[in-house]
Amino acid sequence: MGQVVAVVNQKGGVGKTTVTLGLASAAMARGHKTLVIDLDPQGASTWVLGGQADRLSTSVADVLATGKGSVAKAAVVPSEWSHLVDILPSVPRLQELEVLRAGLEGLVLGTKTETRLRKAIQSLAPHYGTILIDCPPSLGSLTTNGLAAASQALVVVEPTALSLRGIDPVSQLIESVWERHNQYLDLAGVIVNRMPPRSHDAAVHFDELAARVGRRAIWSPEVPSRVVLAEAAAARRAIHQMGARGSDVAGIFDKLYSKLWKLIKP
Amino acid sequence: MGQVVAVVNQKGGVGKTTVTLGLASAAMARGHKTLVIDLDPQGASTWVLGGQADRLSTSVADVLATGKGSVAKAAVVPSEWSHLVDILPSVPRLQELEVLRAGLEGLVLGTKTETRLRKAIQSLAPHYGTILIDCPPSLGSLTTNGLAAASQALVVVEPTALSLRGIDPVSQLIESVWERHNQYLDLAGVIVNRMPPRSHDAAVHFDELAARVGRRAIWSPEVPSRVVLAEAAAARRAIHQMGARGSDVAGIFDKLYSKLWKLIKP
Ligand SMILES: Nc1ncnc2c1ncn2[C@@H]1O[C@H](COP(=O)(O)OP(=O)(O)OP(=O)(O)O)[C@@H](O)[C@H]1O
Ligand SMILES: Nc1ncnc2c1ncn2[C@@H]1O[C@H](COP(=O)(O)OP(=O)(O)OP(=O)(O)O)[C@@H](O)[C@H]1O
Ligand SMILES: [Mg+2]
Ligand SMILES: [Mg+2]
Repeated sequence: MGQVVAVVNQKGGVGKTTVTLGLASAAMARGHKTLVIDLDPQGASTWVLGGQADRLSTSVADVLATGKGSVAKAAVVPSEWSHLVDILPSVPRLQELEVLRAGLEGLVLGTKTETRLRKAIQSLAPHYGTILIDCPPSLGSLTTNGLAAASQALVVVEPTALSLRGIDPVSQLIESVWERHNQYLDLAGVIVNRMPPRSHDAAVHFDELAARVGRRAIWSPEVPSRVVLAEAAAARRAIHQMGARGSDVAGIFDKLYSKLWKLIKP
Repeated sequence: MGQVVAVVNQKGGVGKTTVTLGLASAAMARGHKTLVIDLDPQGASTWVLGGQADRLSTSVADVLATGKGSVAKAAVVPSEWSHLVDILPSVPRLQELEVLRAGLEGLVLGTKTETRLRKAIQSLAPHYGTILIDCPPSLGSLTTNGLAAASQALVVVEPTALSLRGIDPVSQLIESVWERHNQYLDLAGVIVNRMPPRSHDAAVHFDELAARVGRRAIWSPEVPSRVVLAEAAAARRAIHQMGARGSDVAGIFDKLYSKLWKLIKP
């Protein structure tokens, strides 16, 4: 399932959802059929894409509880953006499946719980050019399922000290999933989000980030801090649907998506 | 324990840690003895305040596991900032205590687990003018312990749609804790953080926020987006220790702290 991409960082608010949606918007603009899987119980991408948590009959929670392809098929719904973008939506009770990766997880879900998402999406994966998984701010069983299902991991960071602290634990989880479940998994790269206009601090953190992951792992261009991205979410629209105000940021996501597409295209 | 303040929002990255530390910095500048309790397994405030997770013999995880005052007393350490600011530090294994508030929690921790922090800090509380609790981006048993121990809850928000979605679940948890555990708990107010320089979107969300929580619940001044706040964290310093560059933001936290102090002073 080479087209499955997990968007991760256990640090809150770095822009996992914003980057997932920006890439989905760019995919849509290129005419690629895309699935967004929302693995965050807080359901932000579900909300922006127009999934309605309370009215949903089946969700990703049911998929993780059963591991069944038929459940995944029933849970996927079209987004409000376009026929090109579907969602596998989140609901609040997904939080119940975010238990420890060891110990309790076995009690609640039984064994082999970390590969349930992967099993469940195998039959629907061929219908999509791109599958993006929006992960929650944690490194528990939800993000682990996302990484076990993916062939590429994208780590989103902000150029600040508090955000960069998250990099090592994420890399360790990626290695651990690679060893235990999924030797197709690659760390595709690091996307820098919420880059401030100009700042000594951002430059310092960029260098520190480059020192930690290697300059080549950091994708260019960075995504700047732009209020239009928050406005697009508020309007529940794709950044490519925000007209002239959104066009420079949409262009940035086009470049990032082109880079991603080279890695995941068949 | 009228001086205990929980800083909450399950949405990631809104600035819970930044606001907790800004208020602690203002308390220090006023000469108030302050304790910061780090309830986030990712330990950002522990890190900034100079707690070293791997070398710590006892932490807030032990406090929550035992509910004992003697353990809390042993776990509290002075910060690197000043003799006026102490920390009850976090460690990564605190994540194991972040289980469901019902069901599994009983299995792992036994009953009455939500008031363990409160019990454990009762004897050390009188030593501090102010006690600030930095909560994680979730509404599980860690944040619940924080709210059950507090007399004031401060909700930190960003003026964006994705951040404001978090307000209703937080208010519901505060009400639930009030009913079940702690009738001293008040929603002190909402602190708006990462206010962009000027933006139609921020103005719209400000009005929406005011409509939801009431204009009087929103504290003034807002905390602007200022790179010096991220720099202070990177330098592991208080905002009041950042010299002239940090003085306008330090002044903002002085005003917010004055407002808080009126509510919590004996
Ligand atoms: N480049 C940007 N410019 C301006 N605002 C942004 C940018 N990226 C994200 N935001 C805003 O910052 C907030 C946090 O972003 P987002 O929710 O995408 O992060 P996240 O990593 O998914 O958070 P969580 O950990 O809670 O899932 C949102 O309100 C979003 O609209
Ligand atoms: N007003 C501000 N101006 C500039 N940067 C800020 C501001 N507030 C927070 N930040 C930066 O934004 C990032 C997120 O802030 P912070 O970690 O305080 O949020 P949080 O709510 O505690 O996140 P989490 O949910 O992960 O605990 C950090 O890198 C921080 O340094
Ligand atoms: Mg998100
Ligand atoms: Mg924090």
